[in-house]
Amino acid sequence: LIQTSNLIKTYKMGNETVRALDGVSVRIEAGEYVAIMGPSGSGKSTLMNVLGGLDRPSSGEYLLEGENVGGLPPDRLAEFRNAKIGFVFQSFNLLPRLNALANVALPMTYGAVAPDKRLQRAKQMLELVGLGDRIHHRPTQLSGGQQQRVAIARALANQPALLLADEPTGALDERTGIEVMQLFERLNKEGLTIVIVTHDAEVAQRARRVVRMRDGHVVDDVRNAP
Amino acid sequence: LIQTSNLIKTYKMGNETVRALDGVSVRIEAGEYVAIMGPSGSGKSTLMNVLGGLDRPSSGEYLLEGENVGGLPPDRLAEFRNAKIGFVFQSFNLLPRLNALANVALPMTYGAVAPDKRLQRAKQMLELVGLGDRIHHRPTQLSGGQQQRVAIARALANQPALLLADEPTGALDERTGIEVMQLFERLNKEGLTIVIVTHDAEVAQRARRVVRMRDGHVVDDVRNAP
Ligand SMILES: Nc1ncnc2c1ncn2[C@@H]1O[C@H](COP(=O)(O)OP(=O)(O)OP(=O)(O)O)[C@@H](O)[C@H]1O
Ligand SMILES: Nc1ncnc2c1ncn2[C@@H]1O[C@H](COP(=O)(O)OP(=O)(O)OP(=O)(O)O)[C@@H](O)[C@H]1O
Ligand SMILES: [Mg+2]
Ligand SMILES: [Mg+2]
Repeated sequence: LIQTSNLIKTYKMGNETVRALDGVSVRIEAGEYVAIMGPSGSGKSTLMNVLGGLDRPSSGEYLLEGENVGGLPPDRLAEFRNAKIGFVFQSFNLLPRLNALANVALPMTYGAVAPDKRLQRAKQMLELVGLGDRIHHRPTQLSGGQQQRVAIARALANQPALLLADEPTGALDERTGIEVMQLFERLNKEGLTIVIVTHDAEVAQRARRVVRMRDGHVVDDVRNAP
Repeated sequence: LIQTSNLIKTYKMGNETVRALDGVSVRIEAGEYVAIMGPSGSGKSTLMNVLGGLDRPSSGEYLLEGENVGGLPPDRLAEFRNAKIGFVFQSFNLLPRLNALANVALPMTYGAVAPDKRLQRAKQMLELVGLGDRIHHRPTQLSGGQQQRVAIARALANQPALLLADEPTGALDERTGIEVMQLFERLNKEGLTIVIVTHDAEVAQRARRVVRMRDGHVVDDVRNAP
């Protein structure tokens, strides 16, 4: 499903160059469940943004379902992303003027779900993450962990083929985090490919493979014991 | 240092009333190190916002150093807060147009640190949290964990008497999280009172007392074994 080859992402800051990605080549098959770990600043979110088609590498290639993502024109890319990919951002990126229901329904505008069914599906997704009684709350009327769960519901609303989740349990207490992990496992069994960045070793254990990054490259890539 | 009595915070949402705080009475002595835990949505951030003078309760009283915080006029409150309290927000709240150095220096404008010494102190604080090589980066040029550490440096810059930290290690990998905890322990030994909201049981273990919340009230309050 995913094949990257020697991804490099650099930023120029005055005289210095920050190498956020320094040659990342990974291959992820359809249906896999991969955790990405590594120190703060090691390039995990940068890699996720490239995989999500939200950012272009400075050099290197990214193939998604054999399609060269960097080569797609902007509208084809937006369409492709919306249909195939669900993204949970590290800082949620909810729209502040829309309530939870509208935030979750938004990605369905171009997708697989018929118009009359969208709000119904959005409500279901919110119930799945325990927010059935918060659907009319706007982001500022929600706790940190509730906002995170709205972001998760939104990523799953359009029935994506690939879920990219950047620290999706970071703001959740242990029990709510476990409920989200169980949801992910169920969806993975049903065929969803999952790539999850996490700092939590217990979350990483539930994935089937752990990729470790440091200073912009992959330093380890191991199967979890089943 | 801190005494709250029957704090209540409600929000009206259409016909419903959300009871974010439902009668919270806590007492925290100067020099204590208290962790607050509880499920997502249980009222932890709401309590922290009241303790930080950022939000008024719907009813109930909050005394800080014997001063009734709810009774202070706005400019006295701002002054009091700036001098006494360092706040690490759950979502960081950095100013996007200022770089890390300027973000950390900002609270010192009215404080204990002389003008020529402020940028120097800001740089020191950033070095203390491992960001010496990121001081000119703006928030969007920083990783999630780097932004969190800027927020921590900013909270400590003005040498507060009370540190209120809302999930200060949520975006940090294990090792960086430990470094922050060691910094907090050192400052606590030097007299800083610390109240930290956390979902991480290991972080809570390093505090000397753990207060648990559920549905807007305190359900447990125990000393940690030393
Ligand atoms: N726009 C930018 N300009 C300059 N440097 C940047 C920019 N964006 C990111 N960086 C740097 O690139 C590095 C990698 O950032 P990234 O967000 O991928 O880290 P991360 O592994 O997700 O970290 P965390 O665990 O803290 O979220 C960081 O050191 C960061 O300072
Ligand atoms: N402005 C608001 N209007 C309505 N409800 C609100 C508002 N702000 C917070 N709430 C509700 O109050 C409750 C407590 O929120 P709070 O942010 O204190 O939770 P928390 O314990 O910090 O949770 P988390 O661990 O997820 O950060 C939540 O259920 C939330 O939905
Ligand atoms: Mg990140
Ligand atoms: Mg909170």
